[in-house]
Amino acid sequence: MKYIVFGLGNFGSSLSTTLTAMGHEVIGVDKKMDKVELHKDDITHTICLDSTDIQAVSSLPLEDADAVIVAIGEDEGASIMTTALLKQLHAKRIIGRAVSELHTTVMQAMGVHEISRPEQTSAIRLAKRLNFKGVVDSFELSDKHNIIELKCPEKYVGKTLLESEFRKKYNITVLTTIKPVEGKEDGKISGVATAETVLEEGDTLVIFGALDDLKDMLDDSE
Amino acid sequence: MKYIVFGLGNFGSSLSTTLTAMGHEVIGVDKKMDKVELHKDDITHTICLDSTDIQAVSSLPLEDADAVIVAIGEDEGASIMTTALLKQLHAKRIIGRAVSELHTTVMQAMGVHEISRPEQTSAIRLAKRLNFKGVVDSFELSDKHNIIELKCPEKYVGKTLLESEFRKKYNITVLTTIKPVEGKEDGKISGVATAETVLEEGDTLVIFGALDDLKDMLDDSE
Ligand SMILES: Nc1ncnc2c1ncn2[C@@H]1O[C@H](COP(=O)(O)OP(=O)(O)OP(=O)(O)O)[C@@H](O)[C@H]1O
Ligand SMILES: Nc1ncnc2c1ncn2[C@@H]1O[C@H](COP(=O)(O)OP(=O)(O)OP(=O)(O)O)[C@@H](O)[C@H]1O
Repeated sequence: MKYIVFGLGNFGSSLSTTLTAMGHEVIGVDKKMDKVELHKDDITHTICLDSTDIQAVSSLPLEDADAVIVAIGEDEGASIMTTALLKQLHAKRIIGRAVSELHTTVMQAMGVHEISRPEQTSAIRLAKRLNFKGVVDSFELSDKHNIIELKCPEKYVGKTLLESEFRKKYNITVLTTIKPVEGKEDGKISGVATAETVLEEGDTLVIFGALDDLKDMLDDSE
Repeated sequence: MKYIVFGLGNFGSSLSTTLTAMGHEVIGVDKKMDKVELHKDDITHTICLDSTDIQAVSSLPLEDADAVIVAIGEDEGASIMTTALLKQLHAKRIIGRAVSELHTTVMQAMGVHEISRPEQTSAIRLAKRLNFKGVVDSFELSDKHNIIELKCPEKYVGKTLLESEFRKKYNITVLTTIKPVEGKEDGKISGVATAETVLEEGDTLVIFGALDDLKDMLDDSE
């Protein structure tokens, strides 16, 4: 596929280099020469131009692009101006990036509905992970692996370990479950978990895995 | 839970306000008074201080915090300095944020392994969505709803519509499937889809739904 990315900041350059590595043809545009120089080896084509200049933008092969992405963030004026020009020049599919609420509203009013909000989206995901009451405790076994104690998420209650597919889906291992004990603060450890172990409501699961895999499981279990 | 967030830029302020809205006690810190003023109504407590100043940082209730988040992005020096101080003052759990590879490497070397990279993470997710070859075409029915034509993802091949749970999981409707026809560019539309319709390899699914729900389904089907 063919893409044109306007703005080679952190978001725009990551997007351009990832798409290029996936085999797509990407034109990366930035008004700053140093940005163009910095990324030119990792993006199919890089061009130094000001995307708020209609002459410059209309010199790009917009009709051939499957999508154009406006990756300018902080400079809201330039982001909005560039988007307006691309609308005017009939770009097929425009993907925007917005920082503030106002920025988002203006983009939507211009008919751009695919809007990326990297900072907000990542912050909300992190807040959800932090909020996840289930994680009772967490020990770092090494800098990449953790053992976490997690209240059994609703979606797994009543399933056997095999049915929960922790190993298959996330490459994590449930070591054991801790069953709550009436009137005591600490629960009772129920021995080495097996494929047939049934997870019950209120159980604390003791899970070992790589940090990223544990995070994926936590994200999916909300 | 109690959190301290250093840096109230877009990421830090979104994180602080989201956690506050979820009922947590958040102290939001920024060296710029205007940032503190801007967000003070949405965050439990806001304080104007320089997080690279050990006196200032040690005046914060670090021992009570379940986690401290260094949300400073572009100013890598300040981000790294703040992290070093928090390590020195024995903060229980430090979550960092990094922009460049070098920044990430230094944070990891300091023992911080929960690192958020908003711009890169969002860029990679967007690249994966753009890369998803399945989306053949997409029509905007309204500014929030689309009809997309999508090559049947592997995970649904052989399932009936009911088994695929599109409605249940994503609130999207499969209108019909297009079966490929030998030697022809356009396939054959197979009538109105029902719960019993079986999805086969090579089918193009025509799906209607809200943009966000369609995106979730696409993300999950990779
Ligand atoms: N009019 C323009 N034409 C071309 N490139 C532009 C224009 N305005 C800004 N840029 C480029 O877009 C890139 C990102 O823009 P900006 O600094 O506004 O956003 P940012 O939020 O800091 O980006 P990121 O978070 O992705 O690093 C910069 O490299 C900048 O040079
Ligand atoms: N030493 C410091 N002490 C306290 N706050 C700081 C310090 N250095 C930077 N900040 C604050 O951190 C916030 C975000 O920092 P910065 O601008 O470096 O990152 P950014 O990448 O632009 O952030 P974002 O993408 O979240 O908007 C700013 O509001 C800034 O005032």
